Amino acid sequence: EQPIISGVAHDRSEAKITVVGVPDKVGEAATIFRTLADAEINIDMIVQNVSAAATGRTDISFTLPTNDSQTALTALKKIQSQVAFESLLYDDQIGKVSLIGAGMRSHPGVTAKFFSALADAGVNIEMISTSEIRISVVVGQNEVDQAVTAAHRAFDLDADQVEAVVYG
Amino acid sequence: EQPIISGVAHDRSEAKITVVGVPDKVGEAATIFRTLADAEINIDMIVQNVSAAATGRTDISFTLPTNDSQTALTALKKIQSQVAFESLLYDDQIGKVSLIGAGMRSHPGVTAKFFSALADAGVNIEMISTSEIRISVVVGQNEVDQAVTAAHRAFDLDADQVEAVVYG
Ligand SMILES: C[C@@H](O)[C@H](N)C(=O)O
Ligand SMILES: C[C@@H](O)[C@H](N)C(=O)O
Repeated sequence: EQPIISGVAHDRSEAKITVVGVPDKVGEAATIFRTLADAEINIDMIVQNVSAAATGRTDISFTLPTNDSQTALTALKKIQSQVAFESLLYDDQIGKVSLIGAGMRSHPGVTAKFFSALADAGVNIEMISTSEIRISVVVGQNEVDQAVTAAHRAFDLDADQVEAVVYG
Repeated sequence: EQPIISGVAHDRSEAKITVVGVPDKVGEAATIFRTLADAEINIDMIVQNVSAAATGRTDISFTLPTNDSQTALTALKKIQSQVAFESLLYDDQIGKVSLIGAGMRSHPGVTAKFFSALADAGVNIEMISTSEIRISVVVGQNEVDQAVTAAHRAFDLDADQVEAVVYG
């Protein structure tokens, strides 16, 4: 059956924080996100990849409203010794671009086409997080327009399908 | 408004592949996923975190049906020099556990509660990928039951809400 591509969403209102070098031990992510919840930070995308065998550490990145960044960073610094992470990275020059659809797991060509469209437009992919209905990438904020246009064209989407899901 | 937690899904049928040390340059992810699509590999969760400033490299992990693993690994080895990644990691002892709901972005306490429940059950979180409607973690395959039970209890879900979305 055909995958359904319903639109492209983009968001320039977010920043990204990376907690670098988190020991890969039970309870570390819980401490980080309890701290952020207590500070009432709205978290959007969370990405954590596997830890490096050599170091036993991994990074945990998340996006959040740019306006909440200082509060989040302050809260995280307070738990630096408890969690024993190495450092915090902050980047408010990001944009999030998402391809929205259904049935994408059984259509790997959709992911390939989206990433190829971005590459052909010269857009570098900084982070990737996917589900069966949404492929989200973080790119440079000044590359959002090229990314959205490229995805729009690759999947023959009308402008209103792009606009309508701008905060989807 | 209250977040809606509709259920917990789990999946033991997948394996995870990590493409380690991918140069953070335009087009690398496209090459990897075009190769996998050409090999007809169904890809589920893709996770890529930010590259390390020191190395200019990052890792790209994805989950796939365990049965497709050899085909995927063979296809990726063929593009190792083209992509210039460092190595491939393979792990077929994983399970995916997902908390499914709505409105989770504006309720950071939900994420904190899920991760705390896993931690209290002694479950280590190997990978994280989220959207507004789903928080997915990869854990050890032999920890799936503890993880599902812990989430079930933390959110007062009935057994049928857990079972009903087992492949969600
Ligand atoms: C790194 C972090 O996710 C850790 N593995 C934990 O379970 O909390
Ligand atoms: C690492 C990989 O995602 C690369 N940044 C790309 O755009 O393809």
